[in-house]
Amino acid sequence: RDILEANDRIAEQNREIFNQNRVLVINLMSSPGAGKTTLLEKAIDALKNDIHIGVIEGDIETTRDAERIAAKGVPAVQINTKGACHLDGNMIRDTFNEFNFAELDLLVVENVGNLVCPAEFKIGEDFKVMILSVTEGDDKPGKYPLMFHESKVLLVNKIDLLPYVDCSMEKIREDALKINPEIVIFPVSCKTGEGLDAWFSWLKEKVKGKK
Amino acid sequence: RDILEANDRIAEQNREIFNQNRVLVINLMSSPGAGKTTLLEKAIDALKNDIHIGVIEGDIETTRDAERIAAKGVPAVQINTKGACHLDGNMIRDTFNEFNFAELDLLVVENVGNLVCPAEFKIGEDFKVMILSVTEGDDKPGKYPLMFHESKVLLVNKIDLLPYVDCSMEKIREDALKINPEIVIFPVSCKTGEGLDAWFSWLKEKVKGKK
Ligand SMILES: Nc1nc2c(ncn2[C@@H]2O[C@H](COP(=O)(O)OP(=O)(O)OP(=O)(O)O)[C@@H](O)[C@H]2O)c(=O)[nH]1
Ligand SMILES: Nc1nc2c(ncn2[C@@H]2O[C@H](COP(=O)(O)OP(=O)(O)OP(=O)(O)O)[C@@H](O)[C@H]2O)c(=O)[nH]1
Ligand SMILES: [Mg+2]
Ligand SMILES: [Mg+2]
Repeated sequence: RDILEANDRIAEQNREIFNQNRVLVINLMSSPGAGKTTLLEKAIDALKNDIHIGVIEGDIETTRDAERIAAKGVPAVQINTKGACHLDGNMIRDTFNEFNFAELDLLVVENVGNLVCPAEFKIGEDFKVMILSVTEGDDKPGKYPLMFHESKVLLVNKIDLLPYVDCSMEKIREDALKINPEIVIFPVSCKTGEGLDAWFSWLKEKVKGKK
Repeated sequence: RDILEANDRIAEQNREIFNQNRVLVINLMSSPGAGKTTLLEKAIDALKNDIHIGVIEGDIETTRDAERIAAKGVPAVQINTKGACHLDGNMIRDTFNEFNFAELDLLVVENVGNLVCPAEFKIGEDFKVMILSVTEGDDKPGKYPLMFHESKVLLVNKIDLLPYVDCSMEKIREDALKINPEIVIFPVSCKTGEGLDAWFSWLKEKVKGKK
């Protein structure tokens, strides 16, 4: 469709600017409430002395998420889509005057909570990272395949709740790898901290690789 | 926009057919994995001796949800949207030859898991029912307002998990009522059964009212 082609061109222009400044950009996606902002809070705590992080927050309404991130002492910009269910290249470009990309190592774009549409729109990212909460059930890869297909990384979050839900980690892993054999899977809990170190080291490697 | 207007006309035609057959139709929506299908399984167990129930399942891919419902012995039709993030009036009309509406009292349409787009498209329903899982957090009414505004009923599900998550039922209630003062709220657990009777009685009343 024309909309996606036009968006691809803008995303490509965004990417050129990110590459000139050697900023690694990730597009963070999930269902509503899977833990995107909580993961970012934990990542900033763990990494802010090593790398310079900036965050673009995407939500339909409110500035709560950007406030949570700004409270961690890193630059955060809130986009309110006023109804659109995903971020696109234009919305991201409109925030560029609020950042000094020459000073950033990592820019994380937290997309609108939606397991469908965000996976279709590039924003200029190096790669997509998705989160699945174990509380959503283990049938999500088969039922919402595009997001799993497009993501480079799958964080399976809230594993502290596994004793209380019907969810098989094995089935998630099997079904996700069927859809995307290259996807890298990190089981984590943003509440207890379990599994986060492996993800942070992986991310730090990628950031250094772009420098 | 033209798409929504065209859809409204088809939804209106659907509604006339439902009304001629005195079938109560609800449009059931939530984020992915909030518990729509599990709630339906419990509702069928509780109500199938009193009322005749039919189900239309909407998913991007797979027939899992319709299989779960058919296993309960009620007619279930699966729609695969192949990418579309919501159901619309046309998709619902295309299933009409699979049902005998004269025999049905209640038709539940389980929409695609998405807290945004489904709220914009009428399908011919009498009203919308939404589910919010406590695991998604208590900031969702403010962040995803349209769904709360459009729904007649809000089921707050998975309350068995409240001891393990940071979620205030009070804040959900307060914020939802700010957005939609008429919304009827039922705290429930599809796992333990807590709170379900009140919702089933309320629903039975509405079904009888349409006869
Ligand atoms: N038990 C548990 N709760 C978690 C974990 N991670 C996040 N949460 C909770 O999940 C809820 C939602 O977390 P958020 O980080 O706001 O989720 P989000 O994906 O950013 O939500 P949106 O931006 O609204 O789509 C909050 O109540 C968090 O405290 C976890 O690992 N375990
Ligand atoms: N602990 C707990 N788990 C629940 C409850 N209700 C549903 N679940 C679990 O939540 C997961 C998802 O439930 P589903 O009913 O498949 O959710 P859904 O909304 O139909 O999901 P989609 O159709 O994929 O959007 C499953 O693992 C269920 O067992 C509940 O009240 N408490
Ligand atoms: Mg968030
Ligand atoms: Mg379902």
